[in-house]
Amino acid sequence: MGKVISIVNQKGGVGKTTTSVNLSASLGVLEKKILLIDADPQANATSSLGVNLYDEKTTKTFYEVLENTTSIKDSILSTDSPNLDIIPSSIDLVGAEIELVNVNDREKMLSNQINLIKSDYDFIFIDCPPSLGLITINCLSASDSIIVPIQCEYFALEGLGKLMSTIRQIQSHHNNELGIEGLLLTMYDSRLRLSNNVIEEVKMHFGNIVFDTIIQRNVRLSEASGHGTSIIKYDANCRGAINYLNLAKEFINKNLNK
Amino acid sequence: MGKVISIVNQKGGVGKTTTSVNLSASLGVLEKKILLIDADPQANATSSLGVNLYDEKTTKTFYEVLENTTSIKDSILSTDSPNLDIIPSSIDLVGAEIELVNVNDREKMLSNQINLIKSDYDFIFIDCPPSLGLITINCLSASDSIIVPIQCEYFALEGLGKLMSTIRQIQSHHNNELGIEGLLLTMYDSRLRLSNNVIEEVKMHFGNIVFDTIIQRNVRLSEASGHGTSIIKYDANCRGAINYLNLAKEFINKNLNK
Ligand SMILES: Nc1ncnc2c1ncn2[C@@H]1O[C@H](COP(=O)(O)OP(=O)(O)OP(=O)(O)O)[C@@H](O)[C@H]1O
Ligand SMILES: Nc1ncnc2c1ncn2[C@@H]1O[C@H](COP(=O)(O)OP(=O)(O)OP(=O)(O)O)[C@@H](O)[C@H]1O
Ligand SMILES: [Mg+2]
Ligand SMILES: [Mg+2]
Repeated sequence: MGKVISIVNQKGGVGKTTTSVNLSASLGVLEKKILLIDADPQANATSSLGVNLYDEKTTKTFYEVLENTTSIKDSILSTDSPNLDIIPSSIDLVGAEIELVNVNDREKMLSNQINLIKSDYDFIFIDCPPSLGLITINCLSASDSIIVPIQCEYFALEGLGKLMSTIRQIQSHHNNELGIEGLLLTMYDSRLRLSNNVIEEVKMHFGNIVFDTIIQRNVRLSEASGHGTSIIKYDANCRGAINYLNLAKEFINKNLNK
Repeated sequence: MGKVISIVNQKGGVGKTTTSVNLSASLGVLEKKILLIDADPQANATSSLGVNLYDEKTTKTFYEVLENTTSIKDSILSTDSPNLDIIPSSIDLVGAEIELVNVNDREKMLSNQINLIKSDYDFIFIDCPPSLGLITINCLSASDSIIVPIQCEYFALEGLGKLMSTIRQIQSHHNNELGIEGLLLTMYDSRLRLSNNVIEEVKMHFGNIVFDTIIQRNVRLSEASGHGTSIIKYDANCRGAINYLNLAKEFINKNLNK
């Protein structure tokens, strides 16, 4: 039965989209059936997987799913990455935050739809936008757990308190099943003293919910997303690809016993 | 008469806060009187200038200004950086997007308040959150122009179309004075072919509205914000400080003839 996992952190540019795309693609290569939902109006995950938004095929996006004007099955597209489907996003989503405010059950729009397709996949990942507004609340209400990317820079821990209190609010009002899959350290640069300090601090505060796998800074990851393909297809031997394949294996082991 | 400039880009992690803090501080060192407004619930600009949010002094923040429960003058704090004041942000701001929706004139809350203090400063900068929701709309409605930081990475140009169409909407509905101060290329790494491609592409698309000054990738900028101080006070001789001082001089020259 498909487990739903949101990739979330309201801090911008920490590696949410890079992790959503490359963890999904790595799990697909390891024979898991994966759906990636792009819930960010910037639609970076959509273009990172080479989906052309201006193509007439992509008329149904996450925006129509949230507004309930399409069945979720009609919005699913296949990608050139094995075992990986995507629900694309679109810039129309920017309006959803304001449009949804006066709708009944506005926090549950997504969970009602996701239940229709959960059993078709092993895992469903949601790439969240850099905010804690209604779109993100909808994603968290529909999720079984979260992965929080944390950049190895100053401020890495700054917004985490607010994120954790939002999680507690979701657990008590909308979704008491929501757990934490793990915190993921990203953009690690071993030459910088700063990166090593952040790792120590995060492990001290959060202990065993931090993934052992650390994603290193590697420009090939940016290049791959620019070419509209996952790191596995772009350059399977680079540091970025090895990091994300190791993360996928660690993720599978964590979920074996469940 | 104080000119109001929003630092805006809905893409996360592109250097909005780093630019807001260090351009403001550099202009302060060049004897301009500056106010920085932190309009992001993450409150990174507030902590980058060493303001302690848990101190009883900082009870009035941008949240209270937007909700009209304090006079804007009462929310202004001085910083340890010469000629630079700040209006701090707080995490309560996350609720403002939803709270403001049903208020009359919801897009103009900030411009009504800013007019009371405009003449006390040469320039007022606003550090915007990574989204195009009601908070950002309020900031743009209250601004004379915008600076758009663009990271020298793939996708740098992706969201710009949507940002420009939002600007046009603001110009026709709320603020026909809104102009573009410039596009600023950030996190440039001369060793990467990718960075050079992005610069060529941006200059080709946008020509002379791109600042000549380019901000290079320099870890001292992260370290400075982690220590709660501007790059000028932290390490005035490093690349990051020289880049932002040059930007400040270029900015002053652009505004001399106005
Ligand atoms: N490990 C890495 N090494 C080098 N560059 C990286 C790495 N991870 C991400 N990047 C680059 O950093 C930038 C930000 O990453 P990404 O877009 O994944 O973050 P995000 O959290 O999804 O951002 P947003 O908050 O805008 O949604 C992108 O240009 C991406 O290519
Ligand atoms: N020129 C630079 N060189 C190196 N690191 C930088 C540079 N500019 C910014 N950074 C670092 O990159 C990260 C993102 O920068 P910053 O927080 O200024 O972006 P932002 O656009 O304000 O992000 P958000 O979308 O979350 O508001 C921070 O950790 C910052 O210290
Ligand atoms: Mg993203
Ligand atoms: Mg910022």
